[in-house]
Amino acid sequence: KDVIKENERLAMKLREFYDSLGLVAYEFLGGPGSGKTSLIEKLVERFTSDFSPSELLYIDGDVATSIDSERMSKHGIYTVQINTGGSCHLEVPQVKKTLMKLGGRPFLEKIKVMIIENVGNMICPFSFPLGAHARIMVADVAEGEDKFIKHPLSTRVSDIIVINKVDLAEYLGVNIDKMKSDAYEINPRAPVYLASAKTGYGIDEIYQSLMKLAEKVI
Amino acid sequence: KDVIKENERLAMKLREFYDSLGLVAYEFLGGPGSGKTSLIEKLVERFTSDFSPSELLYIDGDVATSIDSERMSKHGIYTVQINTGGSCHLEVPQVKKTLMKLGGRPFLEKIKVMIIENVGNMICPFSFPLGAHARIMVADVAEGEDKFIKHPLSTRVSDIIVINKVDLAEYLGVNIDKMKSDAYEINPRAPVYLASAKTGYGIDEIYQSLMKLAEKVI
Ligand SMILES: Nc1nc2c(ncn2[C@@H]2O[C@H](COP(=O)(O)OP(=O)(O)OP(=O)(O)O)[C@@H](O)[C@H]2O)c(=O)[nH]1
Ligand SMILES: Nc1nc2c(ncn2[C@@H]2O[C@H](COP(=O)(O)OP(=O)(O)OP(=O)(O)O)[C@@H](O)[C@H]2O)c(=O)[nH]1
Ligand SMILES: [Mg+2]
Ligand SMILES: [Mg+2]
Repeated sequence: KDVIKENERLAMKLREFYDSLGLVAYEFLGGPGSGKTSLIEKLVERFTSDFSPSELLYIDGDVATSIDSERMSKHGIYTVQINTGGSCHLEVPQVKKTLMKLGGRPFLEKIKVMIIENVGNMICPFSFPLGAHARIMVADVAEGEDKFIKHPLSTRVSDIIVINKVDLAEYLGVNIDKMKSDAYEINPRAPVYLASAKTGYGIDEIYQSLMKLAEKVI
Repeated sequence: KDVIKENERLAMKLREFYDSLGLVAYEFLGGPGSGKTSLIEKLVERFTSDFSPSELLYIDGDVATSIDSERMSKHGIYTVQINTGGSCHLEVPQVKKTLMKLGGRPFLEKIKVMIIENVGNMICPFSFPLGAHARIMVADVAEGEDKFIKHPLSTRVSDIIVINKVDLAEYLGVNIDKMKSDAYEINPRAPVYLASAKTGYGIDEIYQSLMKLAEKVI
């Protein structure tokens, strides 16, 4: 629809803005409680060994509360909370406004890595890109094996796919190989990573994948 | 917004239609994989001991696939699948059209209990009622403790709240009492049930609550 087309156009302009600043932007998407924040916390621990905390910015979108940005602030990086009040996804104007409130260009010139966590939702956010260099979809084994085939569009627009909470797979009797092959069949170009934000499993591989992209962009 | 107001108006007309037919309608809502279908399967087993399977109708809304209606069809009741193609919630016109395709009034006169499972989403469906006599929100412990406070509107418009997958609570270190009190604080009028669709825990209490409502309506 026109709203989606317009947001895509604005997302491309926001991406040009990031590129002009030499910062890399990652967007994390996925259902409520799939482990986005937990995963980002683990990745931020890695990022702070390669970057200064003041070079890292985390923006969280949630309908309500500052729970996620407060969790992330403990890692010493810049954190900002956007509350949508009811909307099921972030949109470019909200992110743009937030970046301007932070200080715009003079502030952002010091940022090397920006991580946006979108609203916990397996549908809406995937139709509204935010100009990120990579969109990381976080699904988890507790949601059930069928979530990729139930959400083909979401799976298809993602650049990287993470199957989180694999520490629970055996206990829950979930077939991870089936999940992996479902994801690959729907989106052959997106690498699929198994992870556990709880145990740290798979975090290094994901981090290296994000760093490879960062080196091209920053 | 106007779209929401209009859907509320249409939902009230649909409710009058259900009442004129003497059928009770329950709507299940909740995030992807919170256990809606699994819970409904357990409840349908109870319903088929008090009703004939041909008096029960299940309608599932999903972006894609017939997975849920196919699961439910094994229980011998009437099942219908609605695919939204991309929309994050069902709307009254879709349900109305589906009921007409099933045969409209002549078919529905034989139905006593209608169960609608909405699209797996913690946000959108809660703003678009479908005329049900009770809206049952299904959250689960694997999603994390903070989902009620993160979604106050969704929690507030629900008539019954189910905290599912309690069999995992100890393993995951989730504080169920905190979840229960969060839900109560946001919505004091909605009974909160702990359940495990896996072990059957809590199913009887939920069933009795639904039957109490059915006896008033049917
Ligand atoms: N067992 C296990 N639990 C996890 C893992 N990752 C996250 N969790 C738990 O899952 C719940 C949700 O984690 P979050 O990181 O808040 O998930 P989220 O996707 O950020 O949630 P929203 O932002 O609210 O959509 C919490 O109770 C976490 O402790 C994991 O790898 N394994
Ligand atoms: N451990 C445990 N797992 C459960 C429970 N209920 C459901 N599950 C599992 O959770 C996953 C999702 O269950 P579903 O019933 O498909 O969830 P849903 O809410 O209908 O999912 P969508 O319709 O796709 O949004 C499946 O793997 C189920 O086996 C429960 O009480 N305990
Ligand atoms: Mg989060
Ligand atoms: Mg389901």
